[in-house]
Formats: sequence, C-alpha cells, structure tokens
Amino acid sequence: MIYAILNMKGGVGKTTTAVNLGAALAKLGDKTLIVDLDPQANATAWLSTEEEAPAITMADALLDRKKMTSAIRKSTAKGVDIAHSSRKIAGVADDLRASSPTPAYALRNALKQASGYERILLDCPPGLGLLSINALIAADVIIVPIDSQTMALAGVAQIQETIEELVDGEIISGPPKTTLLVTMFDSRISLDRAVRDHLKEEGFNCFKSVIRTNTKLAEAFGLRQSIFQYSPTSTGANDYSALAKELRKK
Amino acid sequence: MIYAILNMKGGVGKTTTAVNLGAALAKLGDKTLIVDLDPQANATAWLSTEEEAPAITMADALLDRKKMTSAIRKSTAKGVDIAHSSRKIAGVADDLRASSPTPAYALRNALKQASGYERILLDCPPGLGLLSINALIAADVIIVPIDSQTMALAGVAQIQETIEELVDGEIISGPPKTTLLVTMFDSRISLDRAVRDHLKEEGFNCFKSVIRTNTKLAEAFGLRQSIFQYSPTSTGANDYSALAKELRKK
Ligand SMILES: Nc1ncnc2c1ncn2[C@@H]1O[C@H](COP(=O)(O)OP(=O)(O)OP(=O)(O)O)[C@@H](O)[C@H]1O
Ligand SMILES: Nc1ncnc2c1ncn2[C@@H]1O[C@H](COP(=O)(O)OP(=O)(O)OP(=O)(O)O)[C@@H](O)[C@H]1O
Ligand SMILES: [Mg+2]
Ligand SMILES: [Mg+2]
Repeated sequence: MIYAILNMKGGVGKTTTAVNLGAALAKLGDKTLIVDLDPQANATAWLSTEEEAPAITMADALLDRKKMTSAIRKSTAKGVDIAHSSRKIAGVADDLRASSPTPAYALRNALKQASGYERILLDCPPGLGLLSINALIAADVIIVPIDSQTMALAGVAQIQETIEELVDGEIISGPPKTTLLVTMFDSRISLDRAVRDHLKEEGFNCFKSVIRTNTKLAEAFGLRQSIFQYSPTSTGANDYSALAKELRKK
Repeated sequence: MIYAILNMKGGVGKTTTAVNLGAALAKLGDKTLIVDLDPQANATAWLSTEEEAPAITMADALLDRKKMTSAIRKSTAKGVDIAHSSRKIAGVADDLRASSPTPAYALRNALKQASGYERILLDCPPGLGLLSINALIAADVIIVPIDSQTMALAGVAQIQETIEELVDGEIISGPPKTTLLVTMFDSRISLDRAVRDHLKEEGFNCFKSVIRTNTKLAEAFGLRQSIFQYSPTSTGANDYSALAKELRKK
C-alpha cells in the first residue's frame, strides 16, 4: 500500500506524520519505507543514521528508475527504511519535462523497484508541483494533514481539483482515496473545534484519529528521534499509534 | 523599499508576517503594498474586500508587466493594497522559461509599474522555485521567518547558497541584506531559547524584535482580519508594531 502525505499548505505536519506514522506502522510489524520527495530533505535529515549518505538520492531515481534501491538506507527508526532526498530534487521537474515522454509517471515507475515493503509513505513538499503530482498518481491513498487553521482546508479543494483534472485527462483511471487528518488539534481553541465540526458537516472523509498539539512531537523532530524513541507515553505517541491501527483496518 | 518574506520551510509565518507587518507599517503612515506570489493565495484571501476580484492577477503581471497595476486592489487593512494571486501562478514558472529571455527578472520588471508605495512586501510560497528566485532578485531586504524548530534554520542555509549562486552568476550585483525573524517564540520551551541563542552565537543577522506564539494571530488569520483589527492590545499586535518600528529605523 502506497500513501501520499500531501497538502499545498506548508507546516501542517506532513513530515511529522510521515516519520511518526511510519514508525508506528513498523512497531505493529509492517516493513515500512518512507520516500522523501522534498528538496528541504527534512525526513532524510530526521531519519539518517551515522552511515555515509547515499551518493544516489530520489533525484537520480526519478530520472533513472533502476537507481531507486541505491537511494534507500536503513533509518534510525526500527523497521523503517528511508529513500533519501537532496536539494537536487528541486531541479528534477524541469529535467523530467525536458527528457521524459511521461514526466508524471516517474515516481510510479521508480517505486516498482522498491519491493518487499508492506507500507510506503511519500513525504511531499508543500505546493502542488510535478513531484506532488507524481505522488498523487503513484499512491493508493492520499493522506491530507490539516491543522485547524482554515487556510489548510483551502489546500484540500486545490488537491481535489487536481485529482479531477488527472482523471479527466485519463492520467489516472480513478481518484485515489483521499482522507483528511486533523493535526495540531487543541480542543480548548474554538477555531479547532469549529473546523473539525465543519469537516463532518461537509462530508469530508476524515480519519477518526486526531493528532493533538503536543510539544513532544516538535521536540522529537528537533532531536531527530521518532516520538516512540523520544517520549513513548506522550499524547503524540498515543495519537500516531491510534492512527496506525486505524489505517491498518481500512 | 522592497522586502521579500521567504523561507523554504512551510508554515513558519511568512503570510502572517506579510499581512501584519504590512498593516503595522501602514499604521505608522507608510503607503504599503503586499504582493502575493503564492498559488495558495492566502494573503489574497486574507485581505480581499467584498469588491469583485480583479480579472488580472500576479500570474498575468509576471508574463506582461504592463498589467501589474490591474492586479492591485485596496485591502481590508487600512493603508495597505494587495496585488492578487491565484492558482494560475503555479504555472507561470514554465511559461516564463518558455517565453522570456530573462525569466528571473520578471518580478523586478513588473514592480517598476507599482509606483507610489513606500513599502512593498513580497509574500513568497514555500520552496525556492522561480517565483522565490524572482523575489530574491527584486528585493532590497530579505526577511526570513524562522520558527524555533531547527528545520526552518536549514532553509536559511539553502537561501544563502542560492544568493551566492545569483551573485556568482552575475544575476544580482551584490547580496541583498538578509535578516532572520524569530516567529512563534515561546520562552518557556527550551528548544526555542536554544535556537535563539544559537543564532546569536553564529552571528546571524536577526531582528531584535521577536514574534511570540500568540493564538490571537492564528484567530485573526482565520477571521481574515489584521491583528490590529482583531486584537489591538494582544502580544501579537505589540510584536508586529515593534518589528515595524525597528524596520523603519534600519
Ligand atoms: N501535533 C503537533 N504538535 C505540535 N507541533 C507539531 C505537531 N505536528 C507538527 N508539529 C510542528 O509543526 C512544524 C511543522 O511540521 P512539519 O514540518 O512536519 O510540517 P510539514 O507540513 O512537513 O512542513 P513543510 O510544508 O515545510 O514540508 C514542525 O516544527 C513540527 O515540529
Ligand atoms: N506568532 C504566531 N503565533 C501563533 N500562530 C501563528 C503565529 N504565526 C503564524 N501562526 C500560525 O501558523 C500557521 C502558519 O503560518 P503562515 O500560514 O503565516 O505560514 P507561512 O510560512 O506563510 O506558510 P506557507 O509555507 O504555507 O506559505 C498559521 O496557521 C498561522 O495562523
Ligand atoms: Mg515537510
Ligand atoms: Mg504563506
């Protein structure tokens, strides 16, 4: 199963979700791969071991799919591997458009090389550029983190419009299943509760699990540890465990 | 004076700074223009009046600089005008590369049409794509918001490398002045204090003013009001007023 973690809006918890959901799935026994598609390479920095960084990264694997396995390394989270990104990936969109007849399928083709994983999580950059479109096409399920601020919700409409364009253009046969994940939720803040209620009324497909605001999650990010290594009994750890269990039932 | 508000990292407070610093500068009597360069068009949504949205947006003005003034509208914040963005701006990078001999100067040329403003603030999308490069080239000063999480700091190094490449390539004659702005600061969190102290030790150029975490800023964003309209005595309002005063002294 391939999950794209995507929202145009920046800073809504895409990388935090990719890393901690990945770690939670591995804890439940699923062999998990996280693919970093962001030129910021936050997931790569977060999960890299002391070992030397691979010379080959996702930038190379997208241009030549035979290189996908060389971009993969073990990570600091048990049972989780990471496909490394680098700043170079920012230039891949132009290279693909110039050199490939089907630039939108580069990731789907590269991922065929990554066998043996039960779960693959794609950490997308903010925005809806070619790399994010590649992720929309490669994925079985789209997870859209939204913090309770309304602007993150505006990103959802743009994703849905983009998916419709891909289906109309026959680039994908049908829309992948899109599920919203409320992150940085604080039940004391009225806007947070209003956005969550609004999602239910509008009939958006949402995970039942909600990720509450928890500074332990930000601290774990800063210390480059999964929430399970840093603070296994925190609300952050409980919330991502619950999310992993809900995901496996679907 | 033209200020680019820029950081690859998403969700660090770029739009919140563009809107509230713009409103604070206008309160001090400076005629201010905010230029929205983000396909999410958050600043546009935040500041639009009931009036009909312009048919011409920044996407058109970048492709034909004579259209710049038609993209500008009054905003809901007194003394602040807004140059509207739209989703279409996501496609402008490809169009410029295909049609213009100097795609990196499109914004600098368009802004020549926007006369009569003492302060122009450029709200950039996350990432370092062509639109952000255009902003780096057009600006006199770069304001880099960083939340206290370490990853936002990694974005700074990539901006500095990009500026060096622009100077080496003789695209700009000298580096614009880059100043860091600490946002979402919470003096109770040790990581926040550590990052602020680290910036001082490393000799980064930082504003003395710090923007503290303040839910009123997020609520004002959700209600599409400047912090001065929503909660004029909040720490958010005080912090952006102090920043505006510090900026005018430089
Ligand atoms: N539930 C949470 N509680 C508290 N802080 C959180 C939570 N989730 C994420 N954060 C913090 O919010 C910030 C943004 O998170 P993150 O970087 O994962 O978002 P992103 O969507 O991947 O950002 P980008 O758009 O730059 O890729 C980080 O500093 C992170 O530590
Ligand atoms: N000082 C602050 N205190 C509390 N919340 C804040 C503060 N500054 C920004 N926010 C909130 O953090 C979120 C991110 O802010 P904002 O959208 O301005 O960042 P951005 O860098 O423009 O994001 P993007 O990368 O998507 O353009 C918003 O929900 C905003 O309301
Ligand atoms: Mg991220
Ligand atoms: Mg923004």
